Amino acid sequence: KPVLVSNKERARENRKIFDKMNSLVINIISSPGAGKTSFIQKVVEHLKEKYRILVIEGDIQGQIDSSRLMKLGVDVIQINTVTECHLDAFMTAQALPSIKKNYDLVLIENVGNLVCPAEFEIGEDYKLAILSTPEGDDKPLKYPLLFHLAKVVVINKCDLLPYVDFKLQKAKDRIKNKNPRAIIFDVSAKTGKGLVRFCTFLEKELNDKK
Amino acid sequence: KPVLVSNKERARENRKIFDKMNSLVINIISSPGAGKTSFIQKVVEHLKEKYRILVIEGDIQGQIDSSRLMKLGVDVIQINTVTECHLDAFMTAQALPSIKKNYDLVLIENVGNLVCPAEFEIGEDYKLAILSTPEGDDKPLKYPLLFHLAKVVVINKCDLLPYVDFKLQKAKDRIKNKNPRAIIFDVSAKTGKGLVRFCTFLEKELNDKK
Ligand SMILES: Nc1nc2c(ncn2[C@@H]2O[C@H](COP(=O)(O)OP(=O)(O)OP(=O)(O)O)[C@@H](O)[C@H]2O)c(=O)[nH]1
Ligand SMILES: Nc1nc2c(ncn2[C@@H]2O[C@H](COP(=O)(O)OP(=O)(O)OP(=O)(O)O)[C@@H](O)[C@H]2O)c(=O)[nH]1
Ligand SMILES: [Mg+2]
Ligand SMILES: [Mg+2]
Ligand SMILES: [Zn+2]
Ligand SMILES: [Zn+2]
Repeated sequence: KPVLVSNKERARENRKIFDKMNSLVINIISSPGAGKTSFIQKVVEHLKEKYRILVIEGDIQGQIDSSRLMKLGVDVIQINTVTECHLDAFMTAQALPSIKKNYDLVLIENVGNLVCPAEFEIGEDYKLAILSTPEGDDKPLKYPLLFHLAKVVVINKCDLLPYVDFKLQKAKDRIKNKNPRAIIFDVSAKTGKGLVRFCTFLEKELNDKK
Repeated sequence: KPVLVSNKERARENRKIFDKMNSLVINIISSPGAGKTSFIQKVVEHLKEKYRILVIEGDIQGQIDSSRLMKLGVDVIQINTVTECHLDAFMTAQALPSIKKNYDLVLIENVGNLVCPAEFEIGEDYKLAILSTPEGDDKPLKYPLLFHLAKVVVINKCDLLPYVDFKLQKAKDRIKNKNPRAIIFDVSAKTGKGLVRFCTFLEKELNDKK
């Protein structure tokens, strides 16, 4: 029976499949080039010995990001969205049949875009936004929906703070203004700064989930 | 008679209005924070004495960018897209009734997004893409449509090259591979480097248009 299912209903179906695996699923969203893949690389390096991790890669075309991650020995599934500027629940569902084992952690890298990916549930536990310092500290004001919905906001490329106009405290205040409960981490995916603190937080979440 | 007009048809209507003014109209597209407003500020500073310039600002909400530009004394019209991640021809048409004089140059700053804005004609002469060095030199491969369609590609934030992984020649080769006729400028909207060369190119275009 060809029933037209809404994105929300499809996301609930995805959620049920992830719940059977008892996985923590995080939807990672940022502008193009803010450092989603670099951040995931660092998190995987920290946690792959202790946890079973799957990365689902959403990109317009190609396998550039998934081949970077495969080099780390982590399981990766690539989804090409072709024309869509975001992953939705139906596209994400395409990855599910190829999941052959139970994962503790599923990291979903969305298409680089600060607008539309925030509007589509895909079955995640929560959204993690990445804001990079070169973009400017006004992004929470100019692209509000993502910062309003994200449970976690990672401020990346903090190694570039001496060279850019980004005011860290101002950015944090603006994020908190949009979303008082947001948990904010400042990191550098290049130098590794801040990754231990983030991974400690993530481990606690993984253990709570069990 | 409420005729359903396609975006292309609406863009053609916009084009006719701009042609009556004999204006050069440029649609400026980039990721969030790549430097569209900063670049426009620099171009306006260079050319506002000699040419009549209008800036049309497309943003999800607010007037942050238009108030930066109004400080330069240039005419600005703000369009808020609310939920849309791009300007289309209908939204752009909303700005037209408030155009009270003939402009030589109309700069349209689109919503920060490397995907959807490239798909919508809005009545422009051409698209100008801005790629900033912190985003990485792989963007022409990962977000190909814009680089394929843009007549001009500006590589911005070249002052940050010593601190980021961006390979300038590699990026240029990738852009040329997607679009052999693309005209590429490397600039820094912060230091002003490369702006004289770009403005000389733009003046020639303005004079050819006359
Ligand atoms: N200086 C600095 N550069 C970084 C950092 N994190 C990532 N980069 C660089 O930023 C560029 C983009 O990084 P990616 O990890 O590919 O970003 P992304 O968000 O995955 O990009 P897309 O998937 O294409 O949207 C690359 O040149 C990285 O080397 C950081 O913390 N500091
Ligand atoms: N280092 C450096 N920073 C720059 C340069 N151009 C712009 N910036 C900074 O980059 C950030 C974003 O610049 P904007 O001009 O607001 O970028 P935008 O593309 O208009 O951003 P949105 O309209 O919000 O998408 C700000 O902090 C600027 O100061 C540059 O050439 N070099
Ligand atoms: Mg990536
Ligand atoms: Mg701007
Ligand atoms: Zn889109
Ligand atoms: Zn969109």
